[in-house]
Amino acid sequence: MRLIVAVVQGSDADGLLRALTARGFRATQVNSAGGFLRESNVTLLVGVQEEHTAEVLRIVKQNCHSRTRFVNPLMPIMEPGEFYVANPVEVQVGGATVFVLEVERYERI
Amino acid sequence: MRLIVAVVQGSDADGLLRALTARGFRATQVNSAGGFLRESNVTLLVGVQEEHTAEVLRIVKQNCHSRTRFVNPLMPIMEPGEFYVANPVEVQVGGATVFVLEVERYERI
Amino acid sequence: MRLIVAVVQGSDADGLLRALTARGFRATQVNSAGGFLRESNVTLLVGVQEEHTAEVLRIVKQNCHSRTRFVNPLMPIMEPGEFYVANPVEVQVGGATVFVLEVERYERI
Ligand SMILES: Nc1ncnc2c1ncn2[C@@H]1O[C@@H]2COP(=O)(O)O[C@H]3[C@@H](O)[C@H](n4cnc5c(N)ncnc54)O[C@@H]3COP(=O)(O)O[C@H]2[C@H]1O
Ligand SMILES: Nc1ncnc2c1ncn2[C@@H]1O[C@@H]2COP(=O)(O)O[C@H]3[C@@H](O)[C@H](n4cnc5c(N)ncnc54)O[C@@H]3COP(=O)(O)O[C@H]2[C@H]1O
Ligand SMILES: Nc1ncnc2c1ncn2[C@@H]1O[C@@H]2COP(=O)(O)O[C@H]3[C@@H](O)[C@H](n4cnc5c(N)ncnc54)O[C@@H]3COP(=O)(O)O[C@H]2[C@H]1O
Repeated sequence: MRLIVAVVQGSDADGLLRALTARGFRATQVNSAGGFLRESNVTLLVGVQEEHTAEVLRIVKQNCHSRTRFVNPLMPIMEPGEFYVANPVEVQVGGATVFVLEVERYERI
Repeated sequence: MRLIVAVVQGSDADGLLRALTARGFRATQVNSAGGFLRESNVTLLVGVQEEHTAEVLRIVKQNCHSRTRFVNPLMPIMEPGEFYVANPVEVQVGGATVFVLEVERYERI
Repeated sequence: MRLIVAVVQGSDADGLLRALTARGFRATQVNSAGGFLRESNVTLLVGVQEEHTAEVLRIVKQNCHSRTRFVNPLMPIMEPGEFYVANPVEVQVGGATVFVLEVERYERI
């Protein structure tokens, strides 16, 4: 048994869940937020038999797309009288960040 | 040290937390939702010494009950003029889905 | 690769995230709640190369502080006519509770 922890963008979460459950996989959705951009995203927990890990990763790849975000960098702390013109910065947010964890014991109660 | 990740139904979460903390166990509650029914549920994180894993699982079994949910299946995409009468479908939602993970290092700061 | 799961107090989360991202670490924030005090806190997921685990723990130590909370104990179930005067109880809430998990496979999609 493996526990797949996948951080995905909110706009991909619904399609990904449909694709996973349509193939009989089970998943739990947790609302989360990025540590850098502080924008809301989704962390999925997907417990699967080890031999299905590769298929789940393939489904994640097919349903999660990387996007470019233009963000205003955090205002630095200014000296009095200093001007600061924020140029939006381009940040590439990937489709998914995935951690596969080994499960020592799995129970359905 | 083990990290127990338990997905339980919202209506069992409060009783389960009381039972765990009454016996001195520590736990953290995360609001989550099922990938299939999209209904809110609760994911508990319970870090325990390895020799207490079985006792925590026993407490989960005693406090989490499986229930039958009647849900309307998702409307299929219809051709014009076609009628669709949704018969509610019976879905059995288990008491808890539990993953026990090995912890390489544990710190209380 | 390691997945660091750190439960921290809400008031430390912002400073900790700034310190982590300023040093190039990546993190995801999940809103959570303590099982005992039922107060909201924050669970951070930080995936790092193994050789950076100690540095991340150092940053957590520098940014998370233990605090004393005065809480009213849960009202015990009373017999009719019995008086109950709740003396607030002092509870020490630590800076952070941290679990380091081994990651079998890591993917950025
Ligand atoms: N310290 C830093 N310095 C410079 N640039 C930084 C940075 N942290 C993040 N970024 C950039 O900003 C994007 C959004 O990061 P955020 O933390 O909001 O949202 C992240 C975070 O919620 C999660 N994530 C990514 N790597 C993670 C890791 N190692 N551990 C935990 N969560 C991670 O996935 C989301 C998307 O990440 P992705 O890497 O595709 O895209 C990241 C990355 O391109
Ligand atoms: N391997 C796993 N990994 C991660 N989370 C897991 C999991 N197995 C169960 N869960 C979590 O536990 C909840 C209850 O699952 P249970 O299997 O008892 O009860 C399930 C099951 O009887 C059924 N079900 C779930 N996925 C299905 C699927 N792909 N096809 C058919 N039936 C499904 O619907 C009930 C509710 O499912 P829902 O997804 O809304 O809610 C799930 C999900 O949040
Ligand atoms: N092994 C573990 N597994 C999962 N999550 C863990 C954990 N240990 C700590 N946590 C998380 O960290 C928060 C702070 O825990 P700490 O031990 O510093 O501070 C704790 C501790 O001093 C005390 N406490 C917790 N559980 C207790 C219990 N069963 N009996 C007596 N005191 C308890 O109350 C404070 C607040 O606890 P609360 O549950 O509200 O909030 C906890 C919980 O969300």
